[in-house]
Amino acid sequence: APILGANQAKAEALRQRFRSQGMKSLNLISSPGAGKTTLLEKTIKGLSQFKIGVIEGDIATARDAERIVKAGAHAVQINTHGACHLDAAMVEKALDQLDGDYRFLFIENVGNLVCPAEFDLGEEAKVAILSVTEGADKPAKYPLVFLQSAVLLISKIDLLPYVDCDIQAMMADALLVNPNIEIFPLSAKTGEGMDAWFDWLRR
Amino acid sequence: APILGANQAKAEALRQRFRSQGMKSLNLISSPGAGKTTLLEKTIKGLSQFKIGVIEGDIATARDAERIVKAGAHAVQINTHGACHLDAAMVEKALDQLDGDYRFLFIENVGNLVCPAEFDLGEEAKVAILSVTEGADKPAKYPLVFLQSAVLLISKIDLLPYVDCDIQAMMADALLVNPNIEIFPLSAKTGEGMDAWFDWLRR
Ligand SMILES: Nc1nc2c(ncn2[C@@H]2O[C@H](COP(=O)(O)OP(=O)(O)OP(=O)(O)O)[C@@H](O)[C@H]2O)c(=O)[nH]1
Ligand SMILES: Nc1nc2c(ncn2[C@@H]2O[C@H](COP(=O)(O)OP(=O)(O)OP(=O)(O)O)[C@@H](O)[C@H]2O)c(=O)[nH]1
Ligand SMILES: [Mg+2]
Ligand SMILES: [Mg+2]
Repeated sequence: APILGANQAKAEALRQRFRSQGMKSLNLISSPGAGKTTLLEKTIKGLSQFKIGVIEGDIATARDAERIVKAGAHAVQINTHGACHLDAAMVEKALDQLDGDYRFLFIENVGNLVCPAEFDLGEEAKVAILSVTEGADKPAKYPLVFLQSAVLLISKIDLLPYVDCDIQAMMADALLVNPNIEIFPLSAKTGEGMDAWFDWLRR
Repeated sequence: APILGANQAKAEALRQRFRSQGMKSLNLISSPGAGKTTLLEKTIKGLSQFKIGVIEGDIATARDAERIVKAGAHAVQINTHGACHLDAAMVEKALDQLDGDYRFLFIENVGNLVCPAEFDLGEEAKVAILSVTEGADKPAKYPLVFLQSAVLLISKIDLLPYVDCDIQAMMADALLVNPNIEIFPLSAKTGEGMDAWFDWLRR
């Protein structure tokens, strides 16, 4: 499709730009409410020695960017006004409002487990986030994002005692789809598992 | 866009067909894992005196249709192989595998809070499902599906004690987007609130 071709060219250019500036750029993808912004709030606090920029993608409102700024990082909010995913052109435009010398540039995509997996934003890696409250069957039912991601964060593990989620089955299904995916169960609320995620970021 | 025009024509034909057969057709839309299939399992059991058909839409697997058949209703599974929403042509094709004389025809859309809201499937009404675990900000952040839906089911209310979800704010935001939406908080797990949903269905 011509759309993906034009996007791909822009994404390659962005990737070169991020690399030349020494920024580790990550594209965070999940269902709505899986915990992307909460994870970023805690990551900003946990890696406070680094300069962090965040590009927030949402259909509407600036609520997420406001939360990020309050947590202590730079943020720019993209409103897609209906589009179900971010694309490289939107990210390129958003960069005009940010500094360039971040150690980490997080791109929080629009909450959607399907469409964002098809659009390269120039990121070094995609990070899929799947909450235990969504059920263990998501890696099998929505395979593309798990296939495309280097990392799977299983979020909200503090809720495991209250939901019927077979986390072993979730992990097994994710590895069936992508044998190379690195999986980190964590809770941004209690802090459990966050250190392993921070270690992966600092690698 | 020409795509929506062709879809709309098919949807109108489907709506006539459903009405002529006395079927109440509903299009269930939510994020992945908000609880659509669990709700249908309990609805089938709660309305066991009625003949119920279900069209299941997923990117991959037949897991949801298998759950529905086990719960006691007729089901057909559509696999979209990547498409992020159902459309009227897919529903029309699926009907070939179902009887015609259902009291209720539920269409469980692909888990996605964005794209499915734009495609009419010939349903009598859209039903949005939003779980308390996703956060109270979704009606403001993903407005179209709430604007388009006649009903909002707030699911998994048994988890309220364990999550930071301001359900009053969630409801207020939904009513801001759509003052006519009817809101039913419920738990398919404990049964709380299900009777009001059954009453709405039988109206
Ligand atoms: N119990 C628990 N709740 C969490 C955790 N992380 C996030 N939440 C809750 O999950 C809900 C959604 O969190 P967000 O961080 O806004 O989710 P998001 O993925 O950024 O949502 P969108 O940007 O709208 O797609 C909120 O009510 C959070 O309080 C966690 O580790 N444990
Ligand atoms: N605590 C609690 N968990 C629920 C409730 N309803 C569903 N769940 C859980 O939520 C997870 C997802 O439920 P499903 O019914 O499969 O969700 P779905 O919306 O059909 O998911 P997709 O079809 O993949 O989009 C499962 O682990 C269910 O057990 C509820 O009322 N309370
Ligand atoms: Mg967010
Ligand atoms: Mg389902």
